[in-house]
Amino acid sequence: MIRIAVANQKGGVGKTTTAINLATALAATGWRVLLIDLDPQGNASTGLGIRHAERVHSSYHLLIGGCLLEEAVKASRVPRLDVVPATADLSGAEIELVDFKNRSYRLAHILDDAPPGRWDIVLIDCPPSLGLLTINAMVAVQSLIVPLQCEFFALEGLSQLLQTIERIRARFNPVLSIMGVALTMYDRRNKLTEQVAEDTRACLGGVVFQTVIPRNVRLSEAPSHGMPALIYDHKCPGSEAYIALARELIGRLPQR
Amino acid sequence: MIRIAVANQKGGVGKTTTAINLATALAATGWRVLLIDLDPQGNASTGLGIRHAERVHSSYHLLIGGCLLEEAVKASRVPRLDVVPATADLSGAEIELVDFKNRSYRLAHILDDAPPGRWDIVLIDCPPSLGLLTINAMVAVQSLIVPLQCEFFALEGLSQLLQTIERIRARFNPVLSIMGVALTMYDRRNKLTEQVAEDTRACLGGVVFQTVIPRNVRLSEAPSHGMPALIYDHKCPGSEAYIALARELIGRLPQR
Ligand SMILES: Nc1ncnc2c1ncn2[C@@H]1O[C@H](COP(=O)(O)OP(=O)(O)OP(=O)(O)O)[C@@H](O)[C@H]1O
Ligand SMILES: Nc1ncnc2c1ncn2[C@@H]1O[C@H](COP(=O)(O)OP(=O)(O)OP(=O)(O)O)[C@@H](O)[C@H]1O
Ligand SMILES: [Mg+2]
Ligand SMILES: [Mg+2]
Repeated sequence: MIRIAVANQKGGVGKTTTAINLATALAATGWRVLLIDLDPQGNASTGLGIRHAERVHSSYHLLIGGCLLEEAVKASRVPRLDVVPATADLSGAEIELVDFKNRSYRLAHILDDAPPGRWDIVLIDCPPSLGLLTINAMVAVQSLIVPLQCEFFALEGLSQLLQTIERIRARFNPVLSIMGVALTMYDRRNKLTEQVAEDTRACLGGVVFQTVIPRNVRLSEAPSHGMPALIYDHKCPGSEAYIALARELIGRLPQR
Repeated sequence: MIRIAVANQKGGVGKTTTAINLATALAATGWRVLLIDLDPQGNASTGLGIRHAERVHSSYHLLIGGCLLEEAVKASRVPRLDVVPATADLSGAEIELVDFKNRSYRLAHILDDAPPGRWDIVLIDCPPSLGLLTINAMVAVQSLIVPLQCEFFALEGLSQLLQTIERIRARFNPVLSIMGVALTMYDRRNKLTEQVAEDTRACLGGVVFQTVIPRNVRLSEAPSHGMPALIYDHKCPGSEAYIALARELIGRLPQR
């Protein structure tokens, strides 16, 4: 099973939107996908239509050992896409996990026990921080997808993220690498966007996906209908960009 | 001294942009302002021109008791505006603070010891989470300013924020209230924006500031020059909106 975390400690850069729409695009092309929502805001769960009443077992219970993976998994409205939903309890998990033995490996051990062949790929939507939840995700996966908003503050955070990846690689997970950096909310009319995109490609080269995700209001409307943009409006520029991004991602993955 | 935290666990909603520009507007009208950067990303420090080399003493050292407030304070380029800068060490503080006695009151006690009359008001820029850093800010202040992006996910987070405020008020800080909710990145052409704004005003009434902050690229260009938008381009729509918001805020504050 391929394991990828969607991470960036900068807030509002498109992590959840990327996780939901890539997961949907992969499921649509035949991959069996598990999406784990590790953000106490639970936006990925909401964006895939999992109501709060259905989140009896969540990623919080999973991390503290209160339930099994199988109990926390919910089928989404998208065929072949399952979700482990998140609730607000998760924001307490960071403090609770501190006293656990192996606190950084909790999620890695849970995924080690996943039934072989049940899913082809797991995607983890991370919160906007570099605390124990994101550390658990980075320890549990082989690679990261880093959504990057083409803005100055987002670029400033990139070096902090790269340092954290080095630290995790050295202390916990030697295979951790960046699968790709996805430029999001790209606005061609704005010269700051072009500047940040150029700087990022100059510094990271081929790691940056060719596909850019344009700013597109349909992407932000879809979650209020509890469905991914790919289902809400698959012809809009945002959906077409995520389908192209998924195709580019598949080109970087081992054969299913 | 008036104490206000700028908080919202949803990422990328304009907390830092609001903290920087309100602090600048208040200083410009004669208030002596202290801005405390409590976000490990250190965006407020960068946006006010504090270089990384100058952050020898930071909010991290302050919280763990490694330095005094006076040592951590730096004058900014804006007259009457001082800054306690932040560094990436702060993301480790959440784990380190767990074992401290009075871990939720660290910042409150530091502000209690501030020399009387040195500043009229302190603003705290919070990270996008509800962990120990934001809890410290909420315990240390009398009120909150909540920037709210007019998007669906941002609205969903509001109820979680209101619950957290109730919890903090009951357990740690009975005076905590919301000074105001500021609608940010407002795009009149987008019907989702109008819908979210209407829902927010219906549910929170007069707590929501009349002034809305429009989406304006000059606001996102200013930090790359290390200065607030009010100085970078004080005639742009973004700056004019923050000047109007500051005037509305002053109307809600006790006399200086
Ligand atoms: N390409 C896009 N065009 C327009 N709006 C977008 C786009 N991508 C995301 N959005 C919207 O911008 C906001 C931020 O995106 P999202 O919530 O996916 O970011 P995030 O990084 O997951 O945020 P957080 O740091 O809070 O977890 C959301 O309201 C989302 O609907
Ligand atoms: N009104 C606006 N118009 C256009 N861009 C804006 C506006 N307000 C903020 N921005 C830009 O949007 C991005 C997010 O804003 P900002 O960093 O202030 O939010 P934040 O809530 O502090 O984010 P975080 O959750 O990561 O701390 C930044 O790149 C900023 O420059
Ligand atoms: Mg998210
Ligand atoms: Mg910020």
